[in-house]
Amino acid sequence: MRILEDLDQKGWTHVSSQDLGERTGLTPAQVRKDLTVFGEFGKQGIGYEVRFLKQQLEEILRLNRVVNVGLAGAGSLGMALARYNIERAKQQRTSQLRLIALFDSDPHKIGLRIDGAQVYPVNSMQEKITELGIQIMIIAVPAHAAQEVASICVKSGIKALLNFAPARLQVPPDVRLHNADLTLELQSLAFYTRGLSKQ
Amino acid sequence: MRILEDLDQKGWTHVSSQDLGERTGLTPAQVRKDLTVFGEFGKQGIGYEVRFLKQQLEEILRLNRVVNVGLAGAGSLGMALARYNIERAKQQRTSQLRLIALFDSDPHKIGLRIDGAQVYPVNSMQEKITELGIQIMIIAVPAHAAQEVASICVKSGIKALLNFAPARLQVPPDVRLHNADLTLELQSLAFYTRGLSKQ
Ligand SMILES: NC(=O)c1ccc[n+]([C@@H]2O[C@H](COP(=O)([O-])OP(=O)(O)OC[C@H]3O[C@@H](n4cnc5c(N)ncnc54)[C@H](O)[C@@H]3O)[C@@H](O)[C@H]2O)c1
Ligand SMILES: NC(=O)c1ccc[n+]([C@@H]2O[C@H](COP(=O)([O-])OP(=O)(O)OC[C@H]3O[C@@H](n4cnc5c(N)ncnc54)[C@H](O)[C@@H]3O)[C@@H](O)[C@H]2O)c1
Repeated sequence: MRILEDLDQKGWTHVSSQDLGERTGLTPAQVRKDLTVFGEFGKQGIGYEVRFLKQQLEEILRLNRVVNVGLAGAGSLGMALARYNIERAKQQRTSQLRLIALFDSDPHKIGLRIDGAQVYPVNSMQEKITELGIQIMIIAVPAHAAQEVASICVKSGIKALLNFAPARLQVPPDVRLHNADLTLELQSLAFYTRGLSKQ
Repeated sequence: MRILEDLDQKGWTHVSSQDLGERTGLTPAQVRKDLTVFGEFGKQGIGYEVRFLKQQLEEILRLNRVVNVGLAGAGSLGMALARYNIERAKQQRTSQLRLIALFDSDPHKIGLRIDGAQVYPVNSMQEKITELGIQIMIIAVPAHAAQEVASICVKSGIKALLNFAPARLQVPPDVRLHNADLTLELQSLAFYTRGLSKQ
């Protein structure tokens, strides 16, 4: 957003994903990828219209209403994600994502607190989703437990899931499911090392 | 790959990211994103040429030579990534990524083993990179330590880094740096919940 304000003040009318990439430390492909999640803004060849893009992003960000996020699976990945999300939310004033609750099946983990979020028993998840107004659930449980967790979320009205478990989840068409796979990033990096290893 | 073999046998000459999405459980945007890392294969409007795409992916995958991966920071995130990478490599026969070593500054972690990979002291990282032929390093250390780790990697000849620490790393132009940020996925999901919350 800051970058677009600068460009607008400098009188730029269009900016390419290349330009945006240089100013944000992302590759042009990452800029395009990030912007595509919000809709088709750019036109091939002439880039993004600065004023229009700024307006759109403001519109999106202005919805500064807070979105409450839950996290199922307070294990290694879950706790690292929870700590990270909370750190990031503190740094970004306008952060709309608030991690409000974690869920686990291990009795030793129940009651743990990370900043404002607490670990609840997984069998209270349905109730807590409604009580706390959770709209997004991050799934960081083992693969065998992921479908059950997703089904409880769907039943409780959640429409957006971020799944880390290596399991193909079945959800109704109106539920948005993103599967995060950190090995994809690695695979694309492996591609870049291709030319290098003459060993 | 399997999917492209099927389509080729059925006599499909072109396939859209929509079609690929339906067959892989990804969204068309994810298909496009995944394929863009390997280069510009698709043409807007007519999709991907099945035979050409198959050939390209085979070319990429055929380089089945193993790429040795290192991981700096054997903490919550690091250990979750290590376990996951090793799990995935066992499931995918052609996996070219092999996590071979972890590095940490905490003496209690030195010597821990996860499957074939061992945790080494971070001050032996430069030596181990050469000895073990590590080509990619995953950085999962705290933000304050990330630049130092990246600099050691670059000095040791590593050309590809996957960084999780919330720090903007400086690397020479010939080093490929990918910054993974799991909150980006969350932000795009928050966008989808936008229309929903009338609360
Ligand atoms: N997508 C990726 O790139 C990626 C990376 C790392 C890990 N993973 C996956 O993330 C998941 C978590 O990994 P981890 O290393 O943190 O594992 P972990 O074993 O450390 O944590 C799993 C947690 O889930 C809890 N749990 C188990 N069954 C449950 C249930 N039915 N309901 C609620 N909680 C339950 C456990 O008590 C534990 O706390 C695994 O599925 C792993 O494969 C994915
Ligand atoms: N990008 C994302 O979406 C995302 C998600 C979760 C965590 N993170 C980041 O990943 C990093 C790790 O998170 P975590 O929860 O696993 O933290 P952690 O504290 O559990 O693990 C950090 C590990 O790094 C080790 N370490 C510290 N200094 C080191 C050095 N100089 N050299 C080698 N090892 C060193 C520590 O001993 C520890 O084992 C943090 O920077 C965190 O912000 C990013």
